[in-house]
Amino acid sequence: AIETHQMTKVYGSGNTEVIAMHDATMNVERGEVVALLGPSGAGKSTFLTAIGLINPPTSGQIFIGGQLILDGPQSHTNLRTFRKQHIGFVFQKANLIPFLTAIENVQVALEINGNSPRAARKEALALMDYLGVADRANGLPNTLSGGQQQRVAVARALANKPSVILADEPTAALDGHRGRQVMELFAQVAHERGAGVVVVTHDHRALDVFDTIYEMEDGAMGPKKRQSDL
Amino acid sequence: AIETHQMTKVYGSGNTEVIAMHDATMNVERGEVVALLGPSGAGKSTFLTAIGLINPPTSGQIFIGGQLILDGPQSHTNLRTFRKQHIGFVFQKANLIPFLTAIENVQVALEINGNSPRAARKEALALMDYLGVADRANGLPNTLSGGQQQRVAVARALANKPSVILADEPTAALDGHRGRQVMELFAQVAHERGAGVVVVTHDHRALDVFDTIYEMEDGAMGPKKRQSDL
Ligand SMILES: Nc1ncnc2c1ncn2[C@@H]1O[C@H](COP(=O)(O)OP(=O)(O)OP(=O)(O)O)[C@@H](O)[C@H]1O
Ligand SMILES: Nc1ncnc2c1ncn2[C@@H]1O[C@H](COP(=O)(O)OP(=O)(O)OP(=O)(O)O)[C@@H](O)[C@H]1O
Ligand SMILES: [Mg+2]
Ligand SMILES: [Mg+2]
Repeated sequence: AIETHQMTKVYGSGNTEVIAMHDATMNVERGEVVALLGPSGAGKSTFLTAIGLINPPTSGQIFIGGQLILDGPQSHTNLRTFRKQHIGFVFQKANLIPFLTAIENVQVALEINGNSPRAARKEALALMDYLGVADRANGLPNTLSGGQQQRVAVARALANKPSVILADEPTAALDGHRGRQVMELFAQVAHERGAGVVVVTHDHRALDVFDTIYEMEDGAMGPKKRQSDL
Repeated sequence: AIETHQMTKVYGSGNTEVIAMHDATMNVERGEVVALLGPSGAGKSTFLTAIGLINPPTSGQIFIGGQLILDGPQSHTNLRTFRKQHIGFVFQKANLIPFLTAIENVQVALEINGNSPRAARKEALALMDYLGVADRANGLPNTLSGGQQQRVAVARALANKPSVILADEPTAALDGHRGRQVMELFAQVAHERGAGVVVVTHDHRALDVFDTIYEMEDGAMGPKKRQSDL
């Protein structure tokens, strides 16, 4: 589903140069749920936003669904359209639209992809109910707890049933029980719908849910480790 | 150091009423480091922002240093001045000033309390070095990773050596190693300087560092549990 080849990202230049990631290579099959671990500052968000087509690499290739999408900063398709149709992204900060209610935040993601308001609301409510945030549906984001906002962001990312799901520390603000529920949902979506899923996490407790684990350190991507080998 | 008595917080009214916490009572001694746990939405941030004097309760009393500070929404001192002098707060979202560099964010907290720019910069750098973020000192917050921003927020909260330290999930964006280092730093500040420290956390791994554990659920505060009894 997702393939990267020798991705490098350099910020700044000269004195302020930061090599956030170098030569990062990863292969995610359809139906595979991958955990990406590593210390703070290792380059995980940089990697994820690159394959999410939000933050193109300085060099290296990104293939999605077998199609070359980015070659360094050079795009081979309309990135905005491609993201809208194929990628669901959970940001490290929930990033909800502050002037829309929780349910509207999920609903608009569905409407943007052609669903009627009625169908969109029904689907949004079902997802939020599963994640335990339906009772805060009509609240503005700044009246929701940190973990409630995070769960609404998860609902929004999953709403359009995208074939690629990328989540940046989606359970950081959640307790153990809710956190595991979210990780299991990602695994279920991968295994039942064939989505390719990459989850950045610091949480070692729910790792048994993943098919594959990669670790980054100082911008370098380690080798693929299969759950079956651990 | 901190004493609360039957604190209640109600948001909204009628259909939109949310009882975020009710009758919450907690007693934190000088030199005591307390962990506050509980599921997402339990009322932890509501409790912490209340005793941080940022979000006064609907009813109930808050005593700091033996002095009555808030009785429901009624303040008995200038809250802004009191906070500046006595309380260090790490927010659930780092909340750094976006147009100041990382080190400036810590430095201004010191300067506001009367330190010279030179002394402030020296102290800021020492704290950031300890937390492993000195190499990003001159970066604007949006160029720092999630965990780097969080560590800068911790440095800012500790910079003035306050007698009350309140931290809302300060290690959520940190890996195990860095997270433990931050928790140990809070315990050290409590035990060596006599600060009263309350840390909201979902991270069960570093709990051995705390003297006392409280748990909230659905707005209710559970009983005090001493580490020695666990
Ligand atoms: N301004 C507000 N208006 C209405 N409801 C609110 C407001 N702020 C918080 N709440 C609600 O109060 C409850 C407690 O929120 P709080 O932020 O204290 O939870 P929390 O324990 O910190 O959760 P988390 O672990 O997810 O951060 C939640 O149901 C939340 O939606
Ligand atoms: N826009 C930017 N300009 C300069 N440096 C940057 C920028 N964005 C990120 N960095 C740096 O690149 C490195 C990797 O950042 P990244 O956000 O990918 O780390 P991370 O692994 O996600 O960390 P965390 O676990 O703390 O979220 C960090 O040292 C960070 O300071
Ligand atoms: Mg990150
Ligand atoms: Mg909270």
